[in-house]
Amino acid sequence: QGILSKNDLFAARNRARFKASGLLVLNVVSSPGSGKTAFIERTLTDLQGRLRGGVIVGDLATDNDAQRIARSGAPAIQITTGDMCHLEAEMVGKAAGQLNLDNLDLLIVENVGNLVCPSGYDLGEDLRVVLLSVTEGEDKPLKYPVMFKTADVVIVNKMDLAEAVGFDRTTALDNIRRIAPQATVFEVSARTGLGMHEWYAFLEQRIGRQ
Amino acid sequence: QGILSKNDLFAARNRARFKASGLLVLNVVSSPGSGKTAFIERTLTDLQGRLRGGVIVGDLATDNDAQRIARSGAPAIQITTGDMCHLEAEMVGKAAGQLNLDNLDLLIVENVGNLVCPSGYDLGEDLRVVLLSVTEGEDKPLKYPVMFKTADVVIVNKMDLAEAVGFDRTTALDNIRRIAPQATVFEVSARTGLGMHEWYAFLEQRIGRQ
Ligand SMILES: Nc1nc2c(ncn2[C@@H]2O[C@H](COP(=O)(O)OP(=O)(O)OP(=O)(O)O)[C@@H](O)[C@H]2O)c(=O)[nH]1
Ligand SMILES: Nc1nc2c(ncn2[C@@H]2O[C@H](COP(=O)(O)OP(=O)(O)OP(=O)(O)O)[C@@H](O)[C@H]2O)c(=O)[nH]1
Ligand SMILES: [Mg+2]
Ligand SMILES: [Mg+2]
Ligand SMILES: [Zn+2]
Ligand SMILES: [Zn+2]
Repeated sequence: QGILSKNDLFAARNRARFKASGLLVLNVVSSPGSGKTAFIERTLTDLQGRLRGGVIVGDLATDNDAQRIARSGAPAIQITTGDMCHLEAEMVGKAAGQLNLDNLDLLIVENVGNLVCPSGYDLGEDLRVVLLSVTEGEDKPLKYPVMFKTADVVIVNKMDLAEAVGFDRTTALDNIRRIAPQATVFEVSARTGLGMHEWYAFLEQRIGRQ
Repeated sequence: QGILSKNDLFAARNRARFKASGLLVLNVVSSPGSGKTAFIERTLTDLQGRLRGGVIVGDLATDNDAQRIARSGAPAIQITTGDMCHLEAEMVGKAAGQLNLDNLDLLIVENVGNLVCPSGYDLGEDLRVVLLSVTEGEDKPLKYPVMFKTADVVIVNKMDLAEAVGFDRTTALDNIRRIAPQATVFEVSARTGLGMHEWYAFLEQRIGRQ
């Protein structure tokens, strides 16, 4: 157990570099289509002028997400992983080299859409943010516990659809608390902006503490 | 390249056994929460009396899905994978031993919710059925091509929500056709039953040909 894995060594190197730049770093994970990109784009658009953000996005194919995020004005680096189902610290370290970290307050890494494999790879982040969409059902924290157990923040997204899908909020929050009692939970809609202000206050408070 | 992987050897063994029992076997894959269980439960409930179905379900944790599927009257075996992100042929072969295959026409395997890793593991199935929910966005075939390229059938599920989410059907179908021109596509709602009859006709025709 004593020997750090290769990934842990790169993660420690990333973390030291990010700290030296005074950055707050997020690793955003979820199932495909939960709204990671929409959530990041909305956050950086709304906080433009209040903080300087940069993004690293991992996908098997296309640079669709980097292009969407770039609309917010923030620099976005796309990592294309081919058939790899998760990002690793070495890839993120390399991509970070393309950003001017000293000019940023916040670095957001959007991971590959996968609720299992990314949980085992530390990228050097300060906070692991797990998104759950109301359209996926209330049982996901129970069925995919490995990821939720490593969450610092859980974002319940697409709350604008909660009524349309018959989302059982009480059961969902109970399930999140049972598996991830350590996590801070936000209920939002990346599309309408509902609940995003509480998330911004939390974020700015954390950046202030860096 | 000549040496079959361990998984391929078990898959070949499964396939021989399934053929000997005259079964049609499906491997149902998707992101977490796309509606695999709802789709399987609805299929077996509606086709009760017309065909004899059995199910093997893979999940990291809980037997929620096997219990839901058992409501249809079909036997359902739960495989709990712990932290493994996909099913493998050996696990499926073992689980199949708990079913009376000679008394079945249809065996459905519900894979772990993951749009990447399961694509590399043949389970011995006849058809790979990939579900895509309208709530996930139109770009998933482009962003997660590896899975769609191996699809025999693509099910666009939750069509009852298409209007509520602003689903762009033309773009989604274009993207599916571009990546998976080989696949037969069905647009359904596992919740309301919309479009399921075309799927049942396809299924019964395939079973008749086994
Ligand atoms: N109604 C509603 N739709 C949303 C919301 N957030 C995202 N969406 C939609 O959900 C779909 C998927 O959103 P994305 O932002 O692409 O999701 P993602 O998690 O980044 O997806 P991948 O990176 O491909 O895994 C798109 O059609 C978005 O418009 C929301 O808060 N409400
Ligand atoms: N509106 C609507 N909701 C659906 C439909 N199919 C499934 N759902 C809902 O979507 C959520 C997820 O469905 P599941 O059947 O658990 O999805 P799954 O793919 O089996 O999920 P995992 O096995 O956990 O990966 C649940 O809340 C279902 O009720 C549908 O056709 N329409
Ligand atoms: Mg995205
Ligand atoms: Mg299921
Ligand atoms: Zn993986
Ligand atoms: Zn995997």
